[in-house]
Amino acid sequence: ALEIQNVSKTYMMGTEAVHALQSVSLSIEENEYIAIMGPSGSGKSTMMNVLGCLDTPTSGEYYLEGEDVSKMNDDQLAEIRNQKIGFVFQTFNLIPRATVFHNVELPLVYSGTPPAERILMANDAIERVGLTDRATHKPTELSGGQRQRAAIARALVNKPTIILADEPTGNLDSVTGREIMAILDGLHKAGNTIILVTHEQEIAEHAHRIVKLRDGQVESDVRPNRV
Amino acid sequence: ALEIQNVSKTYMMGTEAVHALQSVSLSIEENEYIAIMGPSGSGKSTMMNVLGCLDTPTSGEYYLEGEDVSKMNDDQLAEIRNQKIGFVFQTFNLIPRATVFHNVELPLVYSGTPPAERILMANDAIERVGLTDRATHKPTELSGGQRQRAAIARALVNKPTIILADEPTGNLDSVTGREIMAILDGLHKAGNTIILVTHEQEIAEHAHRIVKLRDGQVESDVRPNRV
Ligand SMILES: Nc1ncnc2c1ncn2[C@@H]1O[C@H](COP(=O)(O)OP(=O)(O)OP(=O)(O)O)[C@@H](O)[C@H]1O
Ligand SMILES: Nc1ncnc2c1ncn2[C@@H]1O[C@H](COP(=O)(O)OP(=O)(O)OP(=O)(O)O)[C@@H](O)[C@H]1O
Ligand SMILES: [Mg+2]
Ligand SMILES: [Mg+2]
Repeated sequence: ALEIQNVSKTYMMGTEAVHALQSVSLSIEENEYIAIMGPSGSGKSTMMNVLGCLDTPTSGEYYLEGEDVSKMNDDQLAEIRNQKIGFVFQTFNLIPRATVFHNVELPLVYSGTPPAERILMANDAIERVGLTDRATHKPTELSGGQRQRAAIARALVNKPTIILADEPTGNLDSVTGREIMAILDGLHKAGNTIILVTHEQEIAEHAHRIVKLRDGQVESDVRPNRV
Repeated sequence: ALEIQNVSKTYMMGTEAVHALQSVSLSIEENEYIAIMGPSGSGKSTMMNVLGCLDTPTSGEYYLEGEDVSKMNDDQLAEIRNQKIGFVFQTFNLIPRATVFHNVELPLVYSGTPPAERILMANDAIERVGLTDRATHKPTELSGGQRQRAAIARALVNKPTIILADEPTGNLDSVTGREIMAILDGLHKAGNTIILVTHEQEIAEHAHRIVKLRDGQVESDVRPNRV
């Protein structure tokens, strides 16, 4: 479903080149459950941004469900980001002056969902991450973990089939982290594709395949034995 | 050294009151090594903000090295935040348009350190967190873990005796996380006071005392047995 071929991402800093990804290839099928791990700065978020159509490679190809992403127009890309893919950012990226509720309903506004339905779906997503009593707060009036959960609710509200979550439990206590992982596990059982970045081994063990990056390259790609 | 007595912090949201801290008391001596844990939203960052003189309680007292913080003037508070306390924020709070180097040297500018010395001290802090080859990048040109490490370098550059670190390893892979904990352990051995918020048990075990919060109150406060 997601096919990255020889993808490189290079940033030019004056005369210095930063090779965030170096000719990486990765093939992900529908309904896979993948954890991406690796040292700080190894290219995980960069790879997630390419997979999520948020960033274009410097070279190489990315085929999303058989289509070459670099050949898509802006409308196609916007629709993919809005409806097909749910993206949880490492730094949340919530709108600071809007409430949790409005942040979560925004993807539904973009997809043209009527107001009555938006309210139901947004409140459902907010309830699933345990933020019902914070729905009228703005991000600055939330704890770090509450912001993270608002970002998760927003990513799931349009019921995307591909979920990209960059450190979704990094700011959560163990109990809340397990609740979020239960949501992701349930989405996987329901047939969706789950790709998450984590640095915690117990979180990675929810996945069926672990891809490790190092210095912008794939160091290993294994399916651990399941009990 | 740090004495919180019956401190409450209440936010008014229209007619609803959010009790972030509810009459909390905590006594921390010099050279203690404390981990604060607890569920998302339980008041950890709020407590850190009070301890770091970044936020004033709604009621109760805070004595920092014997002095009532509420009676201090702005100059005294600025000096405490700049020189006595090093604060690593849960959301980093770096200046987005400035390089890592400038972000890290800023506390030295405020403390009146001469330029030549600033360069040495800032580069030393940057090297200790492994960011030497990212010193000219801006925060938007860094990975999540690199931003976290820049925030740590900035917190340590003025050599404060009290270090408050809110989830300092939340965005770091295990190896880099251990390097940061080695820095904090070393600072503790050197006589400084270390207070960190974490949701990870292995990180908390570096501390000599674990305080758990729940719903804005202290649920437990223990010194685990040391081997
Ligand atoms: N400015 C604010 N206005 C209203 N409520 C707030 C504000 N800041 C924080 N809160 C609330 O106070 C409570 C405590 O927040 P705090 O940030 O201290 O939690 P925390 O323990 O650090 O959580 P986390 O582990 O998620 O970072 C939360 O329920 C939060 O929603
Ligand atoms: N806009 C940019 N300009 C220059 N370099 C960049 C930019 N964005 C990222 N980088 C560099 O690319 C490399 C990969 O970054 P990336 O964010 O993908 O790492 P990561 O694996 O997600 O790290 P972390 O675990 O710390 O979040 C890093 O070394 C980073 O400094
Ligand atoms: Mg990252
Ligand atoms: Mg917090």
